[in-house]
Amino acid sequence: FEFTLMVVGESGLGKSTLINTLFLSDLYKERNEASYEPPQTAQIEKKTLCIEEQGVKLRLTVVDTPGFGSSLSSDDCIRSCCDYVDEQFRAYFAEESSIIRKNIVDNRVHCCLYFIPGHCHSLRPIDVEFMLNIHEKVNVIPIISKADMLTEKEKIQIKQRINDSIKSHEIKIYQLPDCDSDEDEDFKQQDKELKACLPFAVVGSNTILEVNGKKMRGRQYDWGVVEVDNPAHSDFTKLRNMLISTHMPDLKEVTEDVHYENFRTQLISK
Amino acid sequence: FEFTLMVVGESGLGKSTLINTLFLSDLYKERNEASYEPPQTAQIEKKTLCIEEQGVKLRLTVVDTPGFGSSLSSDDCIRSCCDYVDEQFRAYFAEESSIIRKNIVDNRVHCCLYFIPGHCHSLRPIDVEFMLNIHEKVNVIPIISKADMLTEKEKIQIKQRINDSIKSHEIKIYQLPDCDSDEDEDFKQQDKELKACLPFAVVGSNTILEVNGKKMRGRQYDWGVVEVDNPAHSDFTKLRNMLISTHMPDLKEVTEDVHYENFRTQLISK
Ligand SMILES: Nc1nc2c(ncn2[C@@H]2O[C@H](COP(=O)(O)OP(=O)(O)O)[C@@H](O)[C@H]2O)c(=O)[nH]1
Ligand SMILES: Nc1nc2c(ncn2[C@@H]2O[C@H](COP(=O)(O)OP(=O)(O)O)[C@@H](O)[C@H]2O)c(=O)[nH]1
Repeated sequence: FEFTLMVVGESGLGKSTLINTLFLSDLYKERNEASYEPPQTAQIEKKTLCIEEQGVKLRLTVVDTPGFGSSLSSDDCIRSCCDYVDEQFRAYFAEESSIIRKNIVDNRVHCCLYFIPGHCHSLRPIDVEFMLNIHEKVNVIPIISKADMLTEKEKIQIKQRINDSIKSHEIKIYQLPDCDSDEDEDFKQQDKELKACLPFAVVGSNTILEVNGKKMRGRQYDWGVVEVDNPAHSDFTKLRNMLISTHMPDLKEVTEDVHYENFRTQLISK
Repeated sequence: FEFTLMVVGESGLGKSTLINTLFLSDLYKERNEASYEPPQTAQIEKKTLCIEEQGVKLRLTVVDTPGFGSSLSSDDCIRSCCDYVDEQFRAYFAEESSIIRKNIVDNRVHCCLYFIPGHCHSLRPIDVEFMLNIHEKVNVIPIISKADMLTEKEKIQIKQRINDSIKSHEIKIYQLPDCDSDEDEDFKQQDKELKACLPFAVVGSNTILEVNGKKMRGRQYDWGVVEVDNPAHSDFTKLRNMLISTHMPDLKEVTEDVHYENFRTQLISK
């Protein structure tokens, strides 16, 4: 089972921490060097990880754009991400159309987690620009990063503004599919609550802390502990369940039936 | 007594909240409208406030650059700030050189608070670019904003990296003057601690909360309360004391003797 996840956002938004937290890995080593200088190029970086989730072996590829938003002009980074997605489509198309029928390796990008800084009032021009350029090539899931800087009231407000902005700019983010009408009420209620929570406001951490004798992942502040797995503190668990437990097959399906189809249609019509 | 303070940084970094908190004013109305769209132009905005501090009447002008960092290219915003500072120098020079001796209004910018997002690993290209363009025109004080997203360890790390970056790029930020050698030990120790704290990592808030029966300004989270005036939580008090109680005369003096002198020298040599 292969899955490719692209993570995009400025340096320092906690992307590597979140990836490590999501997949309980140390795919990204802790950046503790005193002189860490984030890269400033539009270069794409790839990391592969084999994990086992609910008995299923998963070969996960994480595509990172470390230089995003760091240069004084953001066009290069946006183009670099879009080109990468297109290249995977081209490679897949070439394999699919080849005379020799062999096992095709699916390196297409199935999902793009787009990190928005928690401090923003709403979507910034760079956020709109990026998503409009890539929303017809890949499933985009916007993430509000470092949500522990937001009070409950601010979280609701920023989610509202981002959703309004997504609507007014006609950005097509990944839509959670509708429930089958024959699902039970509990399931429908849960699905409704999940959708009401978008975009997810996430806190990530790999630090294990002991609170009241219980071990948990979180961030230790002078004034309290933020718990990654506490739904009141972070939408992390919702994101993890959606991405890994429930919606991974749908993300792959939409990539095949919608985004790849868009690509093929454009290619053939040229 | 006149003082002009310029605040620069991206929208959403808590600049207006901090100004209101510093001067116990509501110079900036709370932006609670559901559809707040931050401005995206390089326009400069000015607000004036008369406050009384320790018996001294102060006419404070706050110069804000609301569109900073929002456009896809940051050069316009940087130039807009530099032009503003130069315009005030030109106006002052014109008044100073006029035949008619009248009371000159000093609108020169005495201090620029530059807000760095707390989520950055270290100075970004836009931060370096801005400070290098303006450090010989105005006293620059970099501020790490929304410091409540940083743990104690992260705060120390980011201050270290910013200071290293300031040194390696040869950015001339405002230097707190040395203590007179005849000051008492207590004073020298306090001065030493203040300098070790730079750049200040600040949390601002105008919300009054009641904690253990005591009223204080802070931010209420599910996991605890961040107190603006608590030195363990925020360098706010240090910044306020330096800016308003102790170093305002020096900031004006350095503007007159160094920055304005630079300007006059360049003007005369042309
Ligand atoms: N406040 C806060 N800080 C976080 C969070 N996640 C990670 N960090 C911290 O942010 C810094 C940068 O994280 P990193 O994962 O390296 O960011 P990246 O550059 O986007 O990959 C580190 O000091 C992390 O400990 C979070 O959810 N909230
Ligand atoms: N976490 C955190 N949030 C803050 C802080 N100061 C202000 N805010 C919040 O950040 C948001 C934007 O603040 P604002 O002052 O309007 O930012 P400005 O656009 O830079 O003027 C508001 O929701 C504030 O309540 C702070 O120190 N820490």
